[in-house]
Amino acid sequence: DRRSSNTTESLKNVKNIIAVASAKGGVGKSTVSATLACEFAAKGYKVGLLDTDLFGPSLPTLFNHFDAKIYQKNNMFIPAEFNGIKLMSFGYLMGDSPAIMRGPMVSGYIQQILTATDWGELDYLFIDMPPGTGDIQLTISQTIKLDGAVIVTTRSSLSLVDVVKGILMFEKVEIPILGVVENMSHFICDSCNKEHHIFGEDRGDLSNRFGIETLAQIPIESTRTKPFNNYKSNELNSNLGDALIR
Amino acid sequence: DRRSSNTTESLKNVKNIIAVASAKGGVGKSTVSATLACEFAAKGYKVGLLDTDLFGPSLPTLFNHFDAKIYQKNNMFIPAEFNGIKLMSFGYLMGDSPAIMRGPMVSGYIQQILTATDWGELDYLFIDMPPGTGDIQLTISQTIKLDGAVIVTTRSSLSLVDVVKGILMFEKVEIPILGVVENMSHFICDSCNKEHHIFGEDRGDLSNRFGIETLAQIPIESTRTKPFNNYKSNELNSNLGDALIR
Ligand SMILES: Nc1ncnc2c1ncn2[C@@H]1O[C@H](COP(=O)(O)OP(=O)(O)O)[C@@H](O)[C@H]1O
Ligand SMILES: Nc1ncnc2c1ncn2[C@@H]1O[C@H](COP(=O)(O)OP(=O)(O)O)[C@@H](O)[C@H]1O
Ligand SMILES: [Zn+2]
Repeated sequence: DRRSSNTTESLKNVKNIIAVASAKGGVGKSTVSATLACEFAAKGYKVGLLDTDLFGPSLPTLFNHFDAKIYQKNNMFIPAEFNGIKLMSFGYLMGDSPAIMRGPMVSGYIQQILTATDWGELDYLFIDMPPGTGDIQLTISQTIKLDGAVIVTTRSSLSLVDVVKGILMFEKVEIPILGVVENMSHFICDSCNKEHHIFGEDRGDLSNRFGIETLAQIPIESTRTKPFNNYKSNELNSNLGDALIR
Repeated sequence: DRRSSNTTESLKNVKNIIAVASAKGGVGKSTVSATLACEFAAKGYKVGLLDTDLFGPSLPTLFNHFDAKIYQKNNMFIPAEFNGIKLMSFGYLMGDSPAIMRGPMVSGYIQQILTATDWGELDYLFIDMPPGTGDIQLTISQTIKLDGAVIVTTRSSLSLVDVVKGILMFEKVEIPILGVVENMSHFICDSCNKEHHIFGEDRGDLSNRFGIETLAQIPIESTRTKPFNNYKSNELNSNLGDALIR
């Protein structure tokens, strides 16, 4: 059981840790992470969501929840709670100011948020990872044991060429890939119902090359750009959640 | 004249160096960089394009030009040439393999590509920067003198909150902001002409807060996802180019 290897105070009572990752920026990692967290909470699970993007935290914006106070008890951060989901982000610790810093300091901050956040009892902890294959990704995979990673991509060749690099990294650090979410896969005009494939056609690149299952194809919908503080489940999200229940 | 301060062999004959930047990933930095390079070349300028995204190089995919051979002469890289534009990217040096590495090594590679690429005589060098405010951005701004930065964003609040951090970083390292390109600003259905605002309405956030001029509002168009090896100019791109001629 993976849990026995995460003996740090922060994670010892967390049953499953799932990363939501993509080496490509702007494909929807944060949006999909928030969707999964809300969906699992709607299904009755105890859920946490950790935003590890030190350079561009999204969590406060995603939940329209900017004034969260993060308290410390026995040197541990107590995550914010919102609609029954525990939330932690550098956005709560740094506000508006940019993180203008180099690798060693970055790794120190990541290690701290991973080992000094007291999540208590959780069924699922989702970790929203930033793009790239550098300090943050390496520190996460070397500090804690992940159960697996959900890969997010669009159909665009500019996305796929980066996403492949992220998959190769996970293979190297031996983190299992649980599946891929194809986000912004198409757009349906609500006035004439035409289906537009802005980022390209479905090419099955990742399943052909790596044998990775496509867990969901999420269309471009302006409802998915709205904050998650008033989350409403739907069939697509519920099925995506069901595909990841362990 | 900035040029006198870039005395390194690689940049001493480059008249203008313009970064295309955004702290948010996936907003169109690489697409806008390639658009600017092609547009300036179409106007008869000598142009170079440098892709500094070590973790996710886009240049080979953007130009559909994967097998470029990079030669060295006197320990200097000779950029690839394509349709009269000089191109340099880690994608040409590393192929498909991911850059799984930490800050100090990252900075070393960036410094090398900046100081050991022999651009020869150029009127404009565009530098496509990766997202974030970390090692790569700091090394670029500390190694060479940039004339200015073009900021790319979408209208989404998730983008704007990161882009603000990038602008604050440029202010701190004293690099002038030349303007902002609002990319994927709207989508017009080609079947019924309805205008969709997927990422939000125009809110003028950046000009209100920082007094930065909007240089262009580029719609979501599938033609803009096609490779640049058959570039065709258009009025919008030409006007954007004209706004940046120095
Ligand atoms: N399915 C979707 N439909 C419409 N917009 C989306 C969708 N998924 C994400 N977005 C928008 O795309 C942008 C990038 O998403 P984000 O979650 O920030 O990606 P990442 O975390 O990979 O950088 C945001 O503006 C977000 O609101
Ligand atoms: N105006 C546009 N219309 C349609 N797609 C676009 C547009 N600009 C960029 N894209 C697509 O959006 C994605 C992100 O663009 P990219 O240039 O890779 O952004 P970045 O360099 O900021 O990561 C790519 O799939 C690209 O093809
Ligand atoms: Zn329509």
